[in-house]
Order: sequence, then C-alpha cells, then structure tokens
Amino acid sequence: MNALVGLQKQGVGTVSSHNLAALCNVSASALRKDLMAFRSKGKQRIGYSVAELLNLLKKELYRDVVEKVVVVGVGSFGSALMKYNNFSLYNFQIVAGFDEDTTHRKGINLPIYKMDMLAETVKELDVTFAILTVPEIAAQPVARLLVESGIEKILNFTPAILKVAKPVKVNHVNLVYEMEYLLFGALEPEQA
Amino acid sequence: MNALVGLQKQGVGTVSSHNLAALCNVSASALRKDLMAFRSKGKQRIGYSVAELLNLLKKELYRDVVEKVVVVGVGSFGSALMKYNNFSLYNFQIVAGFDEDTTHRKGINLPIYKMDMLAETVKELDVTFAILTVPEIAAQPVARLLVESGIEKILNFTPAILKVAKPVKVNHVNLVYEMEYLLFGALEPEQA
Ligand SMILES: NC(=O)c1ccc[n+]([C@@H]2O[C@H](COP(=O)([O-])OP(=O)(O)OC[C@H]3O[C@@H](n4cnc5c(N)ncnc54)[C@H](O)[C@@H]3O)[C@@H](O)[C@H]2O)c1
Ligand SMILES: NC(=O)c1ccc[n+]([C@@H]2O[C@H](COP(=O)([O-])OP(=O)(O)OC[C@H]3O[C@@H](n4cnc5c(N)ncnc54)[C@H](O)[C@@H]3O)[C@@H](O)[C@H]2O)c1
Repeated sequence: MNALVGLQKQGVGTVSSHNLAALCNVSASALRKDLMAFRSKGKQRIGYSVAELLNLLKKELYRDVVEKVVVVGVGSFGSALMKYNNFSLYNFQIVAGFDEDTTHRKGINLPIYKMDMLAETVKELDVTFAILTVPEIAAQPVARLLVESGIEKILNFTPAILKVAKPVKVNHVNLVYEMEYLLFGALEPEQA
Repeated sequence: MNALVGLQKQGVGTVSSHNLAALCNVSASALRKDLMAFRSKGKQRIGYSVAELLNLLKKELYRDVVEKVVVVGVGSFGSALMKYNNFSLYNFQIVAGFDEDTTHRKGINLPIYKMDMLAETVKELDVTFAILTVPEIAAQPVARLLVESGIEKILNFTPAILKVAKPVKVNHVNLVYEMEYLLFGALEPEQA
C-alpha cells in the first residue's frame, strides 16, 4: 500500500509487476498471484495502473466494513432501493429513509423520518452516505441540507447537477444518459 | 457528417475547428458557432474529438424521433421506471411492460403482458429497445428471448453480465458499482 502511495505521489501512472515486487520486497510471481486475487490484470506490456491498484487495495482492506446508507426521497425510485435486499451482499446497509411524506409504504420495513430529523438521525446512526431520489427541483436545496447534516458521499439519481462543498463526493447516475448511450454512443461528458 | 465519418475511417482521433471547417467548406468561426450549439467544447489546443462530434451530430439528427421502449420485469424497480413521466422529455416512450405476473400495479397506466406475448408485441409496436429488470437468475434466459424477439438494445439493470449476439448492444447499469465508486474510486473495469 505504501509503495503504491509513494508511486502515486511521484505521478507514476503504471508500474510493472517486476518493479512493484522489488518495492515491496517480494518475488514478482508471488505478487502476480496476489494481484490475480484482486482480479486486477496488468495490461500485458504496460503493467498495472497505480490508481486502480490503490483503489482495489482500499476495497480489500474495507472488505468487512459495512457502509450505512440513507435514502432521501422515498418515492417510486427510492422505495425500490429501500425494498432491495441484496445491498447487504455488497457491504451496504440502508438504515433509514427521509421524506416530506412519512406515511408507511407497502413492503418497506425500515423507518422513514421527516426531513427535520435528518441532522440528528444521521449523527446518531453515524451515517455519511446518502442516495438522493427527490424531484429535480428539490435536489439542490436537499443536497445542501445533507452536507450540513454531515453527509460526505451522495449518489445522485436526480437530473440536477449538484453543487456541493469540495470534500463532499457526488456520483451522478443519469438513467436517460445511459439510455442515450445505447442510441448515440458516448456523448459530451456531462456539463457540471 | 460525411467529413467526420471520413476522418473516423482514417483513424483520426481529434480534429481542430480550422481543419474541420476546411473539410466542410465553411469558415472556422461559423463552424465554432454551430459546435457551441451542440455544447461541444474543443479542448483548447487539441481540438474536437471526432467520435464525440459524430455522436452529437447523430443525436441532433435524431432530435424529433421518439424511441419506443419496453420494460421487462415489472417489480419494484421496473415499476418505478414505468411510473416515471419524464422519459418523454428526452424522446423516450415506454409503451408496455412484460412480466410472469400480469396483475395490475398501482400507479401504472400502461399494459403489462405475459412473456409469451413478447415477440408478437415487440414486432407489432415496432420496438427494438428494452430495459431489463428481472431477477439476476432470469436475466440471461430472458435476454436471449429478447434478442430472438427482435430487440437490438438492452439496458441491463440486473447484476448479471449478459452474453448476447454481436449486433445487439447492451449497456450495463450497476448501482452497487456506482455506490462503490464513492467509496473506492474507479475499480477494475467490469469483467465481461
Ligand atoms: N423513477 C425513475 O425511473 C427515474 C428515472 C430517472 C430519474 N429519476 C429521478 O429520480 C428522482 C426520484 O424519482 P421518482 O420517480 O421516485 O419520483 P417520485 O415523485 O415518485 O418521488 C419523489 C419523492 O420525494 C419526496 N419529496 C419531494 N420533495 C421533497 C423534499 N423537499 N424533501 C424530501 N422529500 C421530498 C416526495 O414526497 C416523494 O416521495 C427524480 O429526481 C427523478 O427525476 C427517476
Ligand atoms: N431495486 C433496486 O434498487 C435494485 C438495485 C440494484 C439492482 N437491482 C436489480 O434489478 C432487478 C430488479 O430488481 P427489483 O428490485 O425490481 O426486483 P423484484 O423482485 O421486485 O422484481 C422482479 C420482477 O421480475 C419478474 N420476473 C421474475 N422472473 C421473470 C422471468 N423469467 N420473466 C419475466 N419476469 C420475471 C417478477 O415477477 C418481478 O415482478 C434485479 O436483477 C436486481 O438485482 C435492483
């Protein structure tokens, strides 16, 4: 891990298994076996991508940690996410939902809180990850509320492009974009 | 359009607005104005990506065409897609659902047909685009049925990695992968 961090700091993009092995004081073939376990394939001649290897190592170290998640906006899309039982297979656990409307939804056994309970509940449950599934016009104000409440990672399903403070990470899943990809191929990267 | 196709055939990756203008017999500034309308930004010194420009032009020509879509597997996720009214804003129109269970779902005003009606309905409605939201174990056999019925584009929401005949295009949306991205950054490209 330290060897890779060092390489990344020096701005090295790829590394051969031979050089990486030397840096870690192990044999190249032992290293290649370990890397196979991570599924990482060195692209034959150019070696392994330092950034991808670091990410895979992070994932490996994180393997037994469960990431708690809240769903904000429990409409048809948010409800589907809260009903899905397989997130736990991948070490994600949805712990609660938040919505202006807290009436019980069929098939959801998790609590749904009002929006004014967000900051308190997020702190109490020690959650830093939120999935945003509110209507587009509510997206930016709700995202600001999430960040103020201590959320650091947002998976954004709304069409809105969110502006958040730097340390907060946002990943935008745009379903229409994925559908357009099948018709037109990769378009211009999204304008942020 | 022809100028760009010609460049792509020659394996040219990027083109400056100056060279592209010369190929199309227009002035460079007129061309730059047109391209702005497509939102395409030439990355300052290296110019415009030929592939992206071609895709944007395709999208522009396609602007008034509505792409008909069927949703296969109308569970919690498929239902959310069939309730969503905004697909029409982006020239997509969901016309029907297919499922083993055809009982009426609350809030869905579109017809849901049994799977044995797939080939006939897809041909009658002239649909070539399907969104796959069946359980993972049903994904591959249902995908084969889709292809046999005349579907040419599949947006796959199941965790299964589909193997389909070459001309059929598949785009895989993996929600867990998108969530992992927020924790670990870009991992190994998906193994197909
Ligand atoms: N359903 C889909 O297939 C789909 C596809 C693409 C994009 N999206 C996007 O995902 C988001 C959710 O879509 P949906 O179909 O579930 O919508 P929906 O209308 O069914 O659900 C929205 C939910 O957000 C709640 N809400 C509204 N304003 C709120 C606020 N200020 N604070 C907290 N909760 C609020 C509503 O009470 C409702 O429960 C939208 O932004 C939509 O554009 C959905
Ligand atoms: N809901 C989510 O948040 C979510 C998240 C990630 C991935 N997914 C994936 O999306 C898919 C759908 O998830 P869901 O939560 O809607 O599941 P679900 O169980 O609610 O719905 C599945 C639907 O498929 C139908 N079905 C089952 N076998 C079929 C077959 N052979 N032919 C036709 N229809 C069949 C069922 O009748 C049911 O209506 C799954 O593959 C799941 O792994 C869902």
